[in-house]
Amino acid sequence: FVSKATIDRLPLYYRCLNSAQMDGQDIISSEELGQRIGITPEQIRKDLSSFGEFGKKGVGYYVNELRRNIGEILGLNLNWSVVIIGVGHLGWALTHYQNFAKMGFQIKGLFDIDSEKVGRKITGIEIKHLNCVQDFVKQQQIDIAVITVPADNAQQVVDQLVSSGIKGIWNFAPVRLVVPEHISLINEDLTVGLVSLSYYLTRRRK
Amino acid sequence: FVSKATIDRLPLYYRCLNSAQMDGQDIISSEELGQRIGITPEQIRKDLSSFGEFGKKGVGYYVNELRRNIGEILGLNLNWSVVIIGVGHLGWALTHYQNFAKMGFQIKGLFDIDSEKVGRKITGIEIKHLNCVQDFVKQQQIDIAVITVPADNAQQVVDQLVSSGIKGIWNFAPVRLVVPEHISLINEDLTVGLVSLSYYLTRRRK
Ligand SMILES: NC(=O)c1ccc[n+]([C@@H]2O[C@H](COP(=O)([O-])OP(=O)(O)OC[C@H]3O[C@@H](n4cnc5c(N)ncnc54)[C@H](O)[C@@H]3O)[C@@H](O)[C@H]2O)c1
Ligand SMILES: NC(=O)c1ccc[n+]([C@@H]2O[C@H](COP(=O)([O-])OP(=O)(O)OC[C@H]3O[C@@H](n4cnc5c(N)ncnc54)[C@H](O)[C@@H]3O)[C@@H](O)[C@H]2O)c1
Repeated sequence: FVSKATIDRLPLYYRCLNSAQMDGQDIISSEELGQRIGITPEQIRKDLSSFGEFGKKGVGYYVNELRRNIGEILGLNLNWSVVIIGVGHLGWALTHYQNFAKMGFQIKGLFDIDSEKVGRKITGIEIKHLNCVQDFVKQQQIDIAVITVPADNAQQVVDQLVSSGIKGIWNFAPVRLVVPEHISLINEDLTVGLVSLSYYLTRRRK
Repeated sequence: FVSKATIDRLPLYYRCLNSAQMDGQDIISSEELGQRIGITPEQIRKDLSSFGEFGKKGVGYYVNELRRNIGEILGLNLNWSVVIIGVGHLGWALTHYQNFAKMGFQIKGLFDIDSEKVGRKITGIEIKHLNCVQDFVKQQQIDIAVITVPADNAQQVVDQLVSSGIKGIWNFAPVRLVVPEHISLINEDLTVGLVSLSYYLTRRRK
């Protein structure tokens, strides 16, 4: 069993190893890895040991090897297909984010209900009407749907996706979605970062 | 001492109490609060007890009272002023997000270096050139800066903000920023959600 906190740290290790590899670094110690991410070296060694034996005592970790191993644990080598539902301000921004493709997430479809948007192309992908999403997800065997529609419409959109065979949902709408057990759901609450800042700034004032 | 994990859960409690209050609910149990957020009731009771005595045994928590208390712990009643640096795809989306204002975060300024953008107005706020940010932050006593510029430019932007008297930084650029100890820094990595989904979908395949 691996804790959610450990799983959430893996992408940070992966990103750090990415940039170490780009700098041409061959070996990295848990101290340096920790310093670059802001985590103790003990926590790093504990996290990685839940997945196997990596690195050499006294030497550190081989950057290429560890990056490949973590990438495989995370399934980043599997090239996941993604659709974005709701191409408003946030959906538009996420469509343009090039880091998703670099990590193996290919945006294959965009869906909306606004007749002004349907038919337009963004980054070469045509926005389709929501009515087409079920056939599209089935035929293209789409893995993940990103939900960037208003909170009131989110559950109804998700119900349509569930019956289309989607495997995972990444939800940005500030509402608690109900999905069947076989679908993985990640809720993103973008206010958490600002609110945490507010907590830390309040404590400094005192 | 309160752990970061507890602090990160407080905004979820606050949001849940918000919607319970809007539904006209007077009392909520830790069981119901837990069910709505996806956290055990024991964890909720443990979290809240690190801040004081809330709720009545056998009755539950008074929704209005708990919401007000958590809001004060988080400093949400203090009305924080915010500027957004880099009004590209993501900066544009964040500028339009109305939930920030509802939680007491007022966007007071927008800054960019693109001459095509400087001078335009979004949600009634004029985009100013980055050269003006230091005077603006000093004169308006801005609390928080949101960084949505490309990774290569982020550190240089932050250095300008540091000398302007900013108190907190919410960073979206995928790069590790160096800030002095007296400034609170929150790094947001939007790839974490997708990458975690990839991990859970990979495990289901096996
Ligand atoms: N803007 C942000 O930075 C931000 C941040 C955090 C969370 N969110 C949340 O993300 C969601 C989107 O926010 P936004 O600012 O992009 O809103 P928006 O209004 O700009 O975009 C919503 C889009 O969804 C489309 N839509 C509405 N109902 C639909 C349906 N049933 N099926 C398909 N498409 C539908 C609309 O036509 C529109 O294009 C909201 O739930 C919001 O609370 C936004
Ligand atoms: N688009 C997304 O959904 C997304 C998601 C996660 C993280 N990010 C990160 O957020 C940042 C912004 O992404 P984006 O997609 O909005 O990029 P973008 O290129 O659309 O926007 C960047 C904006 O910053 C401005 N800019 C560049 N240098 C500047 C400087 N020195 N001072 C002030 N403004 C400057 C540009 O003129 C542009 O308007 C990037 O670091 C990106 O990696 C974006």
